[in-house]
Amino acid sequence: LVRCRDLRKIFVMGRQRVAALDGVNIEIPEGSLTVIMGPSGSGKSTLLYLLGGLDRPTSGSIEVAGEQLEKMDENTLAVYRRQKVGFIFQSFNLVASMTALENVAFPLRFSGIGGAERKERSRGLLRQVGLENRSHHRPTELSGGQQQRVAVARALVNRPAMILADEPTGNLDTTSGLGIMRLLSDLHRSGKTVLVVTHDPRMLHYATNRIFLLDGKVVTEQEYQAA
Amino acid sequence: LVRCRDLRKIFVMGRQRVAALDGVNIEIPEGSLTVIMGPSGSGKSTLLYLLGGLDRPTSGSIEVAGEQLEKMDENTLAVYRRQKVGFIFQSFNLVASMTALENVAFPLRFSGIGGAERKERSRGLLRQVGLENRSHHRPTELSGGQQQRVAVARALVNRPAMILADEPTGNLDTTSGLGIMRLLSDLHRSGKTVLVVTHDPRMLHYATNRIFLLDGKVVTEQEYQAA
Ligand SMILES: Nc1ncnc2c1ncn2[C@@H]1O[C@H](COP(=O)(O)OP(=O)(O)OP(=O)(O)O)[C@@H](O)[C@H]1O
Ligand SMILES: Nc1ncnc2c1ncn2[C@@H]1O[C@H](COP(=O)(O)OP(=O)(O)OP(=O)(O)O)[C@@H](O)[C@H]1O
Ligand SMILES: [Mg+2]
Ligand SMILES: [Mg+2]
Repeated sequence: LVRCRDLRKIFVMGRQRVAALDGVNIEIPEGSLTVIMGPSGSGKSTLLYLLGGLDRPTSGSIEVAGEQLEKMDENTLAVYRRQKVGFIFQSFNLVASMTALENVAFPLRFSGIGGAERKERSRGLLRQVGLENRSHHRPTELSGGQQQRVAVARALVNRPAMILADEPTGNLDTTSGLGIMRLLSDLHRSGKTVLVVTHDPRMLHYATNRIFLLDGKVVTEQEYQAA
Repeated sequence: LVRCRDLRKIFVMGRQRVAALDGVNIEIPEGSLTVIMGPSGSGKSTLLYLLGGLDRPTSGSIEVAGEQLEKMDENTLAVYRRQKVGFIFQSFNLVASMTALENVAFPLRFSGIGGAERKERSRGLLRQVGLENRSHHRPTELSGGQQQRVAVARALVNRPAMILADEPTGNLDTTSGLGIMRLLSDLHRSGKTVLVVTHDPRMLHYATNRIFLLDGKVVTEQEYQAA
């Protein structure tokens, strides 16, 4: 279960304050597939960063599976990020000096899993996203959509209980995008909690829950459609 | 007029050869709005890079407004890029140390246009993409879709005759994305030649020409739909 209470993230720039999240109250059931939608700049990535322990709230609380994230110190957050969450970044964040295979295997480095099995598991995920013949390409030797798919594979290699996906199909054609949506849906049906930020309405078909954001606040679907 | 004859781009990696473009023949009429579609990895960005003078073909010819790009030396290509083309990158390529306003104004640095007018023109474009109140944010202080819109504004500030847009709405919600499509269509109707790589079928509504790519080759719409 994920529960956010009066969650705020305020960015201060000189004398200007940007309320990226402006008092958000959310409950996400365990094992749900939740789609998060909203206009550009409405706070979706900020919300995902806070849920993934990649940033700290300005105020408010975040409970994930009984743990309070806002109370964790940096080391505890690092363990949480590594063990509990698989994060697919909107801008991929691949390591430029590593190949696709090395990028996918990277989260396993502290897992205690041996080299052969790390390689096997990483290869399997690259195959699942259609990139088995791009394993030895570095990010600059991959198309935009191929980089996005490597980012998807990397987020899954640790078999995390919760997957946070930020626009995972933004750079993909209809067919490749559908493949990724189905992959996320399969993971959901295998028991994982999946949160997907997307502007692709096809993802709603797979959703058990929906959240709509407008200017850093949660709104109803009606308010969102009316905007 | 843009004319490609038997255009090839082969990447060599050790003993492996990747034919990103595999003998492409294209004619793009001046003043057209051409949509380029194809699966992830089919060669769309590679084609745009060659047309924009950002990379060189392995073989074949590229004629743009009577000039042969494959015959240009590096300095001539640099002038071509700066004066004839506005390029919107799939991964934005913004300068991290500059604000949104500075990023948009950057292509004007050799234009001979005075500081006040550079600022005025850049502000106007940021307003057109809905970002006038984000002028002083740096890329890391912008959402993904906001960064994409800064990249769009920057490509237009030099008032180039040809605009090459690589997935310009991939990170935008329905409404913001429609705004960018209309902006590109307006530029087209004002006389510019516009090429848009996209997987958003809404763009076809504004297109005067269509190109479909599959595995580095041009195919018919039928072959593309059947794939
Ligand atoms: N520097 C490189 N070295 C080796 N292969 C490359 C290189 N750059 C691109 N490729 C390969 O060339 C093919 C075409 O790449 P390109 O970026 O043009 O695809 P695309 O159609 O733009 O895809 P997407 O829709 O995913 O952005 C891809 O299969 C990619 O892996
Ligand atoms: N470091 C920062 N400093 C100042 N403002 C910021 C910072 N990071 C984000 N913002 C602002 O916070 C708001 C929310 O950003 P966020 O990235 O969460 O939006 P988003 O919903 O993911 O948008 P998109 O759909 O375009 O990716 C935006 O208006 C953005 O300009
Ligand atoms: Mg975002
Ligand atoms: Mg591309």
